[in-house]
Amino acid sequence: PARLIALINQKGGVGKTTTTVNLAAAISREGRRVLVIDLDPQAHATLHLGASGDEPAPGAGAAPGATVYDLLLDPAMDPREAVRRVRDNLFVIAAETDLAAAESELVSQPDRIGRLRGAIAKLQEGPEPFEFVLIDCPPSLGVLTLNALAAAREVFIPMQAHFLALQGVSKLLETVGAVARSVNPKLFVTGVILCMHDGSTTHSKEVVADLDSFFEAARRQDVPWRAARVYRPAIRRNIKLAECPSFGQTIFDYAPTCPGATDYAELARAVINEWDTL
Amino acid sequence: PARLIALINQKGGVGKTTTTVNLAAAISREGRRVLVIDLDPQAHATLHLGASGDEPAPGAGAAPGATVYDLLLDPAMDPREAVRRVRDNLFVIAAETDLAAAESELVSQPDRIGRLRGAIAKLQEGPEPFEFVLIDCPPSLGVLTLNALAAAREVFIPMQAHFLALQGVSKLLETVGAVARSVNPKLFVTGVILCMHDGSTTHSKEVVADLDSFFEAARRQDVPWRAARVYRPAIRRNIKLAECPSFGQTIFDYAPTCPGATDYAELARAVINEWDTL
Ligand SMILES: Nc1ncnc2c1ncn2[C@@H]1O[C@H](COP(=O)(O)OP(=O)(O)OP(=O)(O)O)[C@@H](O)[C@H]1O
Ligand SMILES: Nc1ncnc2c1ncn2[C@@H]1O[C@H](COP(=O)(O)OP(=O)(O)OP(=O)(O)O)[C@@H](O)[C@H]1O
Ligand SMILES: [Mg+2]
Ligand SMILES: [Mg+2]
Repeated sequence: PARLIALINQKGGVGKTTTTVNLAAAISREGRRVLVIDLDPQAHATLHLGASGDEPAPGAGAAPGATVYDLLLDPAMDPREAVRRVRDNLFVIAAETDLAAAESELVSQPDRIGRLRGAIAKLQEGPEPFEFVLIDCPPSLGVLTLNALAAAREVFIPMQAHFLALQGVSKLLETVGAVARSVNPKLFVTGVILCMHDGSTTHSKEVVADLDSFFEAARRQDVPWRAARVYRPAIRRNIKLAECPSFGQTIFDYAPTCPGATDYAELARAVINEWDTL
Repeated sequence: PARLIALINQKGGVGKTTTTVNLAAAISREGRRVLVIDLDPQAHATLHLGASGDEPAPGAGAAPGATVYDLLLDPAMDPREAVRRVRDNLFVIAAETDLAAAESELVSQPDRIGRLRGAIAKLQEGPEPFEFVLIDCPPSLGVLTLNALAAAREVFIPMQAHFLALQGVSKLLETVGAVARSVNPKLFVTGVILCMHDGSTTHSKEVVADLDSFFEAARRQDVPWRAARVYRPAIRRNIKLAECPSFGQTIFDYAPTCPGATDYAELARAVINEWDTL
């Protein structure tokens, strides 16, 4: 089986893409086969991985220019045509800015939130299934994010330990709960990933304590986040993480020994161990 | 006349709310009459100013619980009923999370993007018009933001000096251009406000240089951003700015001598001077 993870937060600019890309890269560097699915019309994960443009990476087997857009609108398509190899063990299904149009088209199609699930299932039935699938979502709870929630088994919530960031979490959990009840009973929230973290401030300590006790209280409830927690380590703020996307590089290409790289590498090991020991 | 400013960026978490609230507060502390309009269903500006809840501040003249939602859906309403006094010289038209429903309702109404403009016009015809109106927008280019673009005369773009942040600017300018051509020929982009700025990194210097030369090149074009520039000072990253919303306080209530306060105070003086010398 594979670990199928959607990285979700309707709040913008909280670190979804930075986390999807660098966590996926770190996991792939541990020798695991990882697929990133870019589900965001901004196509930042695609850009970050240097996977933009029509030519698929050599040996990818991908049809030129095939993106997640095509996959969502054509259930008959072979999803492997959209898979591009970007590094050893690291693959991506690219997005492009036309995906915004796909969002409005999708809304009126049958099975509009099940499209991604169907595509992933087909992919995993093929030879060489992926061991980890990470889905980068847009900052919204619309049809694209709902596709991710219907397809994934787990939700990671990247966020900043700030007061205003807490405000959106309950709405997000409500949406997860609604999708879990209606179409995806196996869906659960595994944890929060703290991004751009400055652990030295009282404020962030208080917000983290808030989150810890919120999840603690959920242990006894029948909710999809009853086993959720705040992941450690937090990912510290590090300018290198903001620089490398401009070169189409992950932090491991760009600055493999900087704090941003060590934090994501440590997080990846935690994510892999968790999975292996299940 | 009044300076009518929409703070816009479809990218989330870039500092729109923090800037709307603290810039407005700083301008009000210089003795100018300022109105904040919270146009975001997240209602963060409302929260930040301590203006949530149904009881209007004393002497506000506002009807209990009247929000920007009511204003947008009922053109016959007296907009003064939605104005709440929050500090000396500082007023707010509050949002609430139901505003998300208003967004879908609005989409099917006549004159759906002109509603806010009509309300502001009525307000300014009354006694005691405001001298500065700052509109906090959601992270999207939907009907709420379009209302702001149709109503405002100027656009400020809060953003972070990061590569991924640059990606969204051209789309934003495209939208401003479209609204300017169709319904609001006086609309222009005045400038970019750099938020959460770390001026010591090469990366941010490069992004700022990119922005400066982009606007320089626009000087000779017939576009609504031909007179735009990057505002100085940039607003430095300062944890106090993330803390004070949790107390319903502006930075001037919370920590009036910290760098966050001095930066917004300095920016406010620049914004006021610019206006006075016009
Ligand atoms: N740990 C970090 N240190 C420094 N900068 C960071 C860090 N994490 C993310 N950033 C920067 O912060 C900005 C927002 O991050 P990112 O794009 O990953 O967020 P997002 O949640 O995917 O945004 P969106 O909602 O627009 O998809 C980017 O400019 C990114 O480079
Ligand atoms: N200069 C700063 N220093 C430190 N933290 C800041 C600064 N400016 C904003 N923040 C924090 O960053 C986060 C995002 O800021 P803010 O909410 O103002 O952005 P926004 O663009 O309004 O977001 P949204 O798109 O969700 O409306 C908040 O937690 C805020 O407290
Ligand atoms: Mg993203
Ligand atoms: Mg905001």
